[in-house]
Amino acid sequence: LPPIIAVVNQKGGVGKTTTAINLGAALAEIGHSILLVDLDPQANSTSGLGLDPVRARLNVYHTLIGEATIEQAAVLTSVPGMRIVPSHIDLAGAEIELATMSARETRLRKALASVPEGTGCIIIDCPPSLGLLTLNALSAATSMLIPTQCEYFALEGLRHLLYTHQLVRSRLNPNLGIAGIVMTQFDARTTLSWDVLREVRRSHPAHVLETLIPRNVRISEAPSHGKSVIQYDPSSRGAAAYRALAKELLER
Amino acid sequence: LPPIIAVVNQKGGVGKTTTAINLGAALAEIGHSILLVDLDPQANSTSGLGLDPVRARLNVYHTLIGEATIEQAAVLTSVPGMRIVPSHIDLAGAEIELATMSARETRLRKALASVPEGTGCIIIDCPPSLGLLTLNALSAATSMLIPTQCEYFALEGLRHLLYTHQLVRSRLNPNLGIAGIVMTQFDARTTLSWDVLREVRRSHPAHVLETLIPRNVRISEAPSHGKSVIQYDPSSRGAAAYRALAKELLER
Ligand SMILES: Nc1ncnc2c1ncn2[C@@H]1O[C@H](COP(=O)(O)OP(=O)(O)OP(=O)(O)O)[C@@H](O)[C@H]1O
Ligand SMILES: Nc1ncnc2c1ncn2[C@@H]1O[C@H](COP(=O)(O)OP(=O)(O)OP(=O)(O)O)[C@@H](O)[C@H]1O
Ligand SMILES: [Mg+2]
Ligand SMILES: [Mg+2]
Repeated sequence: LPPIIAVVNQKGGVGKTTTAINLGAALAEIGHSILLVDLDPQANSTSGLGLDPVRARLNVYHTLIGEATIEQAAVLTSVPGMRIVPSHIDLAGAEIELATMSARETRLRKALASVPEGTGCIIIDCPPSLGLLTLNALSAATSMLIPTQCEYFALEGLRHLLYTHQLVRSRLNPNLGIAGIVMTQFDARTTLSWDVLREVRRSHPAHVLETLIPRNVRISEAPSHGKSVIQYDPSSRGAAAYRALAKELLER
Repeated sequence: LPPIIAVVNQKGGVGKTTTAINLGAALAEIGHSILLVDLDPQANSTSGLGLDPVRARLNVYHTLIGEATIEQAAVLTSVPGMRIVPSHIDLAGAEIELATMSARETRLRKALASVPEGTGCIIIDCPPSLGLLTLNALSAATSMLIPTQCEYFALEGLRHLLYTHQLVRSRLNPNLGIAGIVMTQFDARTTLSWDVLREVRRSHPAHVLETLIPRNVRISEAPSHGKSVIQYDPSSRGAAAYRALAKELLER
């Protein structure tokens, strides 16, 4: 089974979708076959890669309730070597529906037990919560990648997320590791960014990754063109940072 | 009953907490008595005003399950004239618990039927989702205030949020109005900010507010000192923008 990385943080806007798309694209660029799973009802990974969530015949909801396989729901994206299982707005209702089902936390793990032949890595984009959808991702994953902004509120949530990691390991998935904490939207001109970076390096030295993702407008422009930043502006600081992140994760 | 404003957007990181705290502080500065309700399990409004979510004896969860009144749970904040009903991490579990209760969407409305004497305005900070906690806020509110970033992904979610407004009006709360859409983290140096602003003004002309909240590092520094930006740096562009927002909302 290929590695499964859950990109997770209950804090909103920290760069989960941006990291899922661009890390996936950086890994695909060096030859890995990537499957992205969009588990967020906002379907930002889906639309950020140029797909219309409304028009997808099958989506991740169908795989959670067992009406479709991952292979059937996965579609090609604008990034060579990267497929996606799209999301849909109706997934928001699934959380309340899943709450009443059996094996409600492990449905995605079951679905990912069989994936398209030759898949090298699976990346799951999670919604900004620790509800049932995210628990499904953490049950299925081999490791969690935690993007976090260099901001005070983002710092607050890290302790609780690492506590949740322990809970999931003891109850749902003893194999769940931590791929790392990646600092995103880093603005070297502000003392706040440096203060938060120093604090994260002090309190979580074993988990924080060396690669810093800078605040770079090309990163936030790319999704409106349905592309990763690697395709949209290959020579940008944003593309370089996500290539460095891919390399650092492969080496760990 | 005083006006109740739900600060809501399922997109994460758009400035819901920042707007709830600083709009509240700007209204308190001109003499209104403000009650802030922190309905987000991340408890960022609570910690951003210098309170420790873990140490609060009572919190919003107790008011939702009827074990405490709003009056009993409300505490003073560092902002003169502003009280808060604090949140707690355990609120995350409440959503699954609420799903099995009767009148699960209208528990907060019931609790807010009696508030401390002299309360001029109630502001509810919502989590980044459209689940049961947010539905409780929308059932209780007289209007919704929608902060949105000048970014592509934030633009995507607006249509769905306005559709949700129609649903809530037809099923739960016919009086729910729209206080407005406020553009936050506006960076005049990027064409993306101007493109998104033009698009929002074109597609939602009746709802988008004139006041633009600029990206201003003093705004993101203030919560680490437990203060609103109005207290932390009263002469900053961030403080001026939230005062202008308060004035514009009072005039509408
Ligand atoms: N390094 C960066 N430089 C500039 N903009 C960025 C960067 N990373 C993310 N952004 C922008 O910031 C916003 C938030 O990022 P993103 O949507 O990826 O976060 P998220 O954690 O997935 O949010 P949510 O919690 O809503 O799922 C997006 O508009 C994105 O384009
Ligand atoms: N105008 C601004 N200028 C600079 N920083 C800002 C501004 N508005 C918000 N921020 C910062 O951006 C981050 C996101 O804002 P905030 O946490 O208020 O959003 P939110 O919508 O409440 O997030 P969540 O979806 O997690 O609840 C915070 O770290 C905040 O300090
Ligand atoms: Mg996202
Ligand atoms: Mg918030």
